[in-house]
Amino acid sequence: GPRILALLNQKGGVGKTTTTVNLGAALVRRGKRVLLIDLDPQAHLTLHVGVDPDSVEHTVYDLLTRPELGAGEVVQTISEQMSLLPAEVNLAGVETELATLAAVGKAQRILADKVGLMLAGQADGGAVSSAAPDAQSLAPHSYDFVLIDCPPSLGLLTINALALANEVLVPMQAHFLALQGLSKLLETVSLVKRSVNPRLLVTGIIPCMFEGQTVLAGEVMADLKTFFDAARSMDVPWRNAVVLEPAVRRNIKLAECPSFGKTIFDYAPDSNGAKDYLALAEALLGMEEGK
Amino acid sequence: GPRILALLNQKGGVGKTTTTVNLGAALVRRGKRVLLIDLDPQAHLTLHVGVDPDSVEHTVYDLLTRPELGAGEVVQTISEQMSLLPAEVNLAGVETELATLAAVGKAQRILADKVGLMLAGQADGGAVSSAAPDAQSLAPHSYDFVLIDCPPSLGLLTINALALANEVLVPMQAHFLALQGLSKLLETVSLVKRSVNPRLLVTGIIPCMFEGQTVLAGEVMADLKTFFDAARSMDVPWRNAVVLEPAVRRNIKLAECPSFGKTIFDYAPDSNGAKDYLALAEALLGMEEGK
Ligand SMILES: Nc1ncnc2c1ncn2[C@@H]1O[C@H](COP(=O)(O)OP(=O)(O)OP(=O)(O)O)[C@@H](O)[C@H]1O
Ligand SMILES: Nc1ncnc2c1ncn2[C@@H]1O[C@H](COP(=O)(O)OP(=O)(O)OP(=O)(O)O)[C@@H](O)[C@H]1O
Ligand SMILES: [Mg+2]
Ligand SMILES: [Mg+2]
Repeated sequence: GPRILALLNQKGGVGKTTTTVNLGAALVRRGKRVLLIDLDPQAHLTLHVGVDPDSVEHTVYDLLTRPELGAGEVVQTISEQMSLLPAEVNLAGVETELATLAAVGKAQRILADKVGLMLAGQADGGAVSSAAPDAQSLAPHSYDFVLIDCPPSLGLLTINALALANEVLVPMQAHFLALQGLSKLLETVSLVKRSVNPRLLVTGIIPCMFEGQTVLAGEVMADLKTFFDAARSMDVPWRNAVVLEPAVRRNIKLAECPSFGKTIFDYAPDSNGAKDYLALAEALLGMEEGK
Repeated sequence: GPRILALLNQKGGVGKTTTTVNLGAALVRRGKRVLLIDLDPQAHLTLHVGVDPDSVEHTVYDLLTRPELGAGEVVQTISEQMSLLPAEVNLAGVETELATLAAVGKAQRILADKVGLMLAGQADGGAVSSAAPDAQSLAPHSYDFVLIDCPPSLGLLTINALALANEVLVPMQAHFLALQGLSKLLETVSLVKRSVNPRLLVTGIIPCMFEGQTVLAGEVMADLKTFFDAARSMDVPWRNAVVLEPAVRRNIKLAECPSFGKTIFDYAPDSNGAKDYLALAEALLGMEEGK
């Protein structure tokens, strides 16, 4: 089956969305079929790939709150190799809406069950698609990669992502305050692994918006390396996690392309942003899942 | 009474905490007495000023969940001119904990009532302070400024901040995705003004991590200016809002000082970060509240 990666970090503005879009686009350039899932009420991933969250018929919000709706009815075709499950603003209320189900432990696997069904080859996701009808033929749901963009929180939406994923990637800024949240993040991964998804592993950290020439970045990277080296002998979901290379350098092109609804490869294919995400995709392809 | 400003933006990582700390410290350098309130479960403001959120006796979490506890018992003295109401990780659960009170509309003014009581001269905040006992003599609760650091969300904690504040400042990155969230933010301010706090006004936007030489920054700033010029004739809480100057430039020193528990003025007083926040404080002092 496909590699399913959750892009996780409860700290805001660290590059989760930018990485989901551009790592996904880089994998497409390497010939892979990629499904992107937007779980953020801000719908920035959706906007970033040129889709208007207010004008799509079904979104992840509908998928989570309407039992009869299947993932196949929500899929939007972005290109021949890239599909999207879009988000919308109403996702902000979904934790409240699902509070009762959550209280009895029945709200954490909704995404995993429905997307799992679609991936397992149920081409209609449980019902005939009324989204882009040609999505069914263009996007046969045999994805090589599924990338899930998480909101900046460790709540129900992120838990749903972790229930579906088999790997976790952590985009991170090499700043002091970013290190503070890492243990809580890993604690959450452990909790979900024990109680919901035994397959879950942390594949690695992706340093984003990296300012390599600063002392601070060097210190944070050294701290991270020490932390993960120490984990090699422990029975923890991050025992084989690495700090991926290369770090994604700060590059204004990456901040500009969302306003055109484009990935960096369509907007500025010769930029450092494009180079770094392509190299990251290579690094990821070189790593066998769970090794 | 003091000017009470909420630092608001549901987008993560835009500089709310960095601005709360360093604008507060700049105001102290201009002779003002400043109270900082940390409303973020990440407790980054608390860490930033050198306080360990796990080792303080009472935090904002206790203030919100224990009816008998007064604000005076939670105040921590940072310096002669600066005090703090610290946060802690447990704040993450406070929306759930207060869900019933919230459902009957009784959870939005908890902070406003208790801090309001303290500011109104109740030196013991309703009970004898057991926090830093000398806080009572050092920090007579006659603050000139109260700055409230909000989490990256528009939930109950942020609503509590808006119920207490009389002014709103919006730290923002001059990036495309940042503009997307602005209307939702202003919508929330309007809602709170109508239903909870009629005094609420948006004083301005603070451009943070500013990359002035980029086309993108110039375009976003132009968009903001157009937006606020158009508001001048409307009956909206941001009708007199401005884009504050100077923008705070990207400066690695600002990212380094949290790791030392220091403000930029103690860590790197000659840096651009210090200059920009001092100039911002001047600009803020020059603006009469609500004008
Ligand atoms: N390498 C980079 N260089 C320059 N700008 C970047 C880079 N990566 C991301 N950005 C910009 O920084 C901002 C934050 O990035 P992004 O939205 O991807 O973070 P996020 O973690 O998804 O945020 P959130 O927590 O709000 O979902 C965006 O405006 C984005 O365009
Ligand atoms: N002008 C600046 N130059 C360089 N780094 C900065 C600047 N302002 C803030 N930072 C760094 O950027 C990161 C995000 O800033 P900060 O934590 O203040 O944002 P925030 O809006 O409070 O985030 P959150 O939404 O998580 O509360 C931090 O690591 C901080 O140290
Ligand atoms: Mg995002
Ligand atoms: Mg903050």
